[in-house]
Parts: sequence; C-alpha cells; structure tokens
Amino acid sequence: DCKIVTIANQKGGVGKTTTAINLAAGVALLDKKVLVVDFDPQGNCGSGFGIKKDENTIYEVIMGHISTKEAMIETKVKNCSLIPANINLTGAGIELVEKEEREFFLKKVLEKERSNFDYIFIDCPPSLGILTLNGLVACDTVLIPLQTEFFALEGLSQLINTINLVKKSLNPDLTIEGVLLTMLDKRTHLTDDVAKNVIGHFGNKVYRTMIPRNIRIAEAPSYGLPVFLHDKHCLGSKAYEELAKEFINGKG
Amino acid sequence: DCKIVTIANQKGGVGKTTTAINLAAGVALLDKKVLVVDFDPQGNCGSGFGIKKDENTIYEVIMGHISTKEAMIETKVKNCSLIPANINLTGAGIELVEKEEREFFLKKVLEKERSNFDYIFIDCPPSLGILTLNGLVACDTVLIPLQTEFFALEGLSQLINTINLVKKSLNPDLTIEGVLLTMLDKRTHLTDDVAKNVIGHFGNKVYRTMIPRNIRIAEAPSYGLPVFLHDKHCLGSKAYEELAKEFINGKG
Ligand SMILES: Nc1ncnc2c1ncn2[C@@H]1O[C@H](COP(=O)(O)OP(=O)(O)OP(=O)(O)O)[C@@H](O)[C@H]1O
Ligand SMILES: Nc1ncnc2c1ncn2[C@@H]1O[C@H](COP(=O)(O)OP(=O)(O)OP(=O)(O)O)[C@@H](O)[C@H]1O
Ligand SMILES: [Mg+2]
Ligand SMILES: [Mg+2]
Repeated sequence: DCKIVTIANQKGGVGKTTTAINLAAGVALLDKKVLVVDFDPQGNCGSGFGIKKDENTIYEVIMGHISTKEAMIETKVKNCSLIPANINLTGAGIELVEKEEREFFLKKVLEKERSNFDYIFIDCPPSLGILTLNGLVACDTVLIPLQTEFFALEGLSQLINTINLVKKSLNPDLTIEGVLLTMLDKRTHLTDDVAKNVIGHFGNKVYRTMIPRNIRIAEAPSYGLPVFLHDKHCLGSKAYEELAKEFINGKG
Repeated sequence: DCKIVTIANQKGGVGKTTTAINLAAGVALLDKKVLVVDFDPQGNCGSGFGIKKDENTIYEVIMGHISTKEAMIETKVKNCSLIPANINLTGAGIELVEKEEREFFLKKVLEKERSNFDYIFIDCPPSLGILTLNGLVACDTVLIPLQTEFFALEGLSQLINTINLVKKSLNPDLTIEGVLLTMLDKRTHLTDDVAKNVIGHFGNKVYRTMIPRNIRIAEAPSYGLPVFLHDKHCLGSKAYEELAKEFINGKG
C-alpha cells in the first residue's frame, strides 16, 4: 500500500528539500521503493541528487505532454527514483489557474504510480499557492519541517489553516503525518523555546527525531549526494536515518 | 534624494527579512530617515520590530482603501518607520493579476513617499511572482541577500534573468545595488566556495561586509527587536553596522 506524503511549509529555507532528499534516501536504504517528486520550480531536488533537469520534468507530465515514465530517473540510491522540476513549472502555476479542477493535476498523475512504490514524497515551494495546493490535494498526509527559529514558528498557524481548508473542500482524507523540528542549534535557548511551543501544540505529532544543524547536511548537495553518501557517520546522517525508521514505523 | 531598494531572492530563508530589518535599523541609527515596506504576506518584518499587523497594512494601501499615512508605524528605532503586511496581501497576488499595470501598484504608492525618506526598503517573499515583480518595478535598485550554501547559489542565475527581464520591459533604470553574502559559517569550505563563485561573477557588486551566522541575529526577532537592540556588541550587530556604513557610502 503506497503512502503519498507532501512536504510543505510556506516559510523559506526550513529544510523541505533537504528532508525530501534525505528522508526519501533513508527510507530507500531501508529497502522500500521510493519516489521523490520535485514540485518546486527551483528544482533543488534534482541537484541534491546530482541529476540534470533540462527536459522531461514534472511540468511536462502534469500538462500531459509526456508520460510519467519518461520523466522518471533512478537516483544513485537504490530503490529511490526522482521526477525533477525546473523553471518551466512556474508556467504551470499560471496555466493551471484557468483550468477546471486545477488543484487535481498532480493527484491524477500520482494515483497511477501508487502500484509502483511504497512511498511517494512531494517537495513543495515556499508558498501556499497553486503548486503547494496540488501537493496537499495529491497526498495522503503532509509532513511539516519546522526550523526551530522565530519566523518559522510564526508561519505555522497559517499553514495549519490552509491544511484545514484543503481538508474541508478538496481532500477530506488529508492528515498531518508529522512535524519535524529541523536545524536545531544547541547554542541558543531559541531552539528549546520553539520546540517546547510546538510540542505543546502538536504533542506526539512531533517526531521524536530532531535534525541538528550540521554542516555536512549543507555540503552534501554541492556534491550531488544525500547526506548518507557524503558522510555516513556525521550527526546529520544519523538523524535522518533515525527519522527514516521513525517514519516507517508510523505515528499510529 | 530618496533611494528605493528592493530586497529580493526567490530562494527561501536566505536572510531577506533579517536584512530588511537590520540594514534599515542600522541606516536609521546613522541618522537617515528610513521606511521599511513589508511586501511578504508572511508579515515577518512587523514581528521582527515587535509590531502588530492586524489591520492597516500595505495591502489596504495599494488597493486604495486607506492612505499610506494610516498604515505607517514608527518603530522602536528613531527615524525608522514600517508599513506592515499580513496574510491579506496574498489576496493582492490574486486580485492584481487581472488589473492593468498590475506590476505598478506598489510603485504608485511609494513614489509619493520619496519626499519623506532618505531610503525605502522593500522586503519580498521567496518567489518571482507578482509581489516581487511589484518590488522590482517600484525600486531604483535591488539588493540580493545570498546564503553561502549550495541551493541558494543555484537560484542566483534565475533571479538575475528576472531582473534583466524587468529592466527590459518594466523598469529600465533598475540596477543591482549589491549582493550580500549571508549566514557565513567558517566551519565549512562551502562558505568559501560559494563566496569565491559569487565574487567571481559579480566582482565589486559583492559587499565587502559579509554577515556571519550568529545566533543573536536569529534570537532578536523573538524579542521583537533589531539585533542592535538585542545585543549591541555581538558579531551580528557589528556586521550589520558595517553593512549600513558600506551601503550609505554606495558602491560607486
Ligand atoms: N540540518 C541542517 N543543517 C545544516 N544545513 C541545513 C540543514 N537542513 C538544511 N540545511 C541547508 O539549509 C538551506 C535551506 O534548506 P532547504 O533548501 O532544504 O530548505 P527549503 O525549505 O527547501 O527551502 P525553500 O523554501 O527555498 O524551498 C540549504 O542550504 C540546506 O542545505
Ligand atoms: N546571520 C544570521 N545568523 C543566524 N541566523 C540568521 C541569520 N540571518 C537570518 N537568520 C535566521 O534565519 C532564518 C531565515 O532568515 P529570514 O527569515 O530573514 O530569511 P528570508 O529570506 O526572509 O526567508 P523567506 O524566504 O521565508 O522570506 C530566520 O529564522 C532568521 O532569524
Ligand atoms: Mg526547497
Ligand atoms: Mg522573509
């Protein structure tokens, strides 16, 4: 049974793409069949896996120009595939606005892939526009990465409102997979303040695993590698490995 | 003579808002009259100054419902005013798409404020949509904060393309004020790699001042303060103070 998980947060730079890449890779390394769908015109998922993205992207797929198979690429990680995105996806943002059922374009494509994978992860841009809406409609659950800093905490209620609106009117089965605290920095009380606040609101929706700020995580994409293949033993790899296990075991 | 500077980068979390707040505060502390215009529905500039933003925001101003004066607030920093934003600005993104001269709404408002200020800073969201386009049309110059990490570097050429397009068709006088390297982390070679690359392309458009990663900078907004009022002597305050001087002296 395939689970489709959207990774969303309108706050920029909270680790959506980093989590899409490393959680997917971590889950694949535990022998699950995984697909990453880059749904951000920035196209960072592709580069984070060292994959070019000049043509045959998710844009051409959802607009019906090519098949999903034509856009799918096997990454360096066994069992982990990717459908990349590039700047053309910005065009989708504009073209879709005029179409009927404009929030369902990604869903229609991914429903047909459920038989091929155990998990599909969707990386979203830092906004609550039509692209993220497609992500929230296409998924079974949404995973929220949350940087333990003030501005990111501020944006959380706005994100939850949007999720509730989508649940009401477009995707009644949508639930929150979990909230992932990211970029923890032990040197400041800010990390604890934000963590306490979030756990206070979300209880056991918050993953026990928290991702520390670790330079290896930031370096890995410059080598086109998930962190596990860049430095197997660093704190970042250990954390995303722990998260992959916690994720697979589910939150009950 | 007033200079209007837009702070833009479609990559999330590179320090746009942090720079809008702290560069503006730093320039005001050097006895210049400064206005910060929050043009991001996340509304982080307001909170970073400890200012509520429930009504009378930049949205109501550009749609013509209230006067600019009604939305303007004096911050804790003498000579530094703010026009806040909130989630309503997302509505502008949709309403403007249908209007004539939709990229000029912010410009029309700010042209009338030139006589009241030495500098006007516009904070933009992490996207290249209609809100950032309004910012790029309303300004004299654009300041680009750039986190010294791989994904941020990747997005730079896309941003420069957009600036060139706007220069061609909407704002012929638009130039780049400068590129500000942010969140430098000495513990990784990544910072140097990115810095070398950017300086290689942009030469002396890159500010000599570079902002280090400093936890005081991340803590300050949780107190509703620019970093200078949170910890006057920390490295973050020193860096933004240096930047303010370099900014005022201009890049020639
Ligand atoms: N735990 C971490 N430790 C150190 N650096 C990190 C960590 N997680 C992410 N980063 C780095 O922080 C930056 C922002 O992360 P990322 O791009 O994944 O966030 P995002 O939410 O996808 O951003 P955007 O909103 O632009 O899509 C990147 O340079 C990334 O490499
Ligand atoms: N030099 C720095 N040192 C430490 N933390 C920083 C620094 N600059 C910014 N931050 C923190 O990093 C996070 C991202 O910064 P900020 O919100 O200003 O970026 P942004 O580009 O405006 O993000 P968005 O794309 O979401 O608008 C914030 O939590 C901020 O407090
Ligand atoms: Mg991303
Ligand atoms: Mg911002």
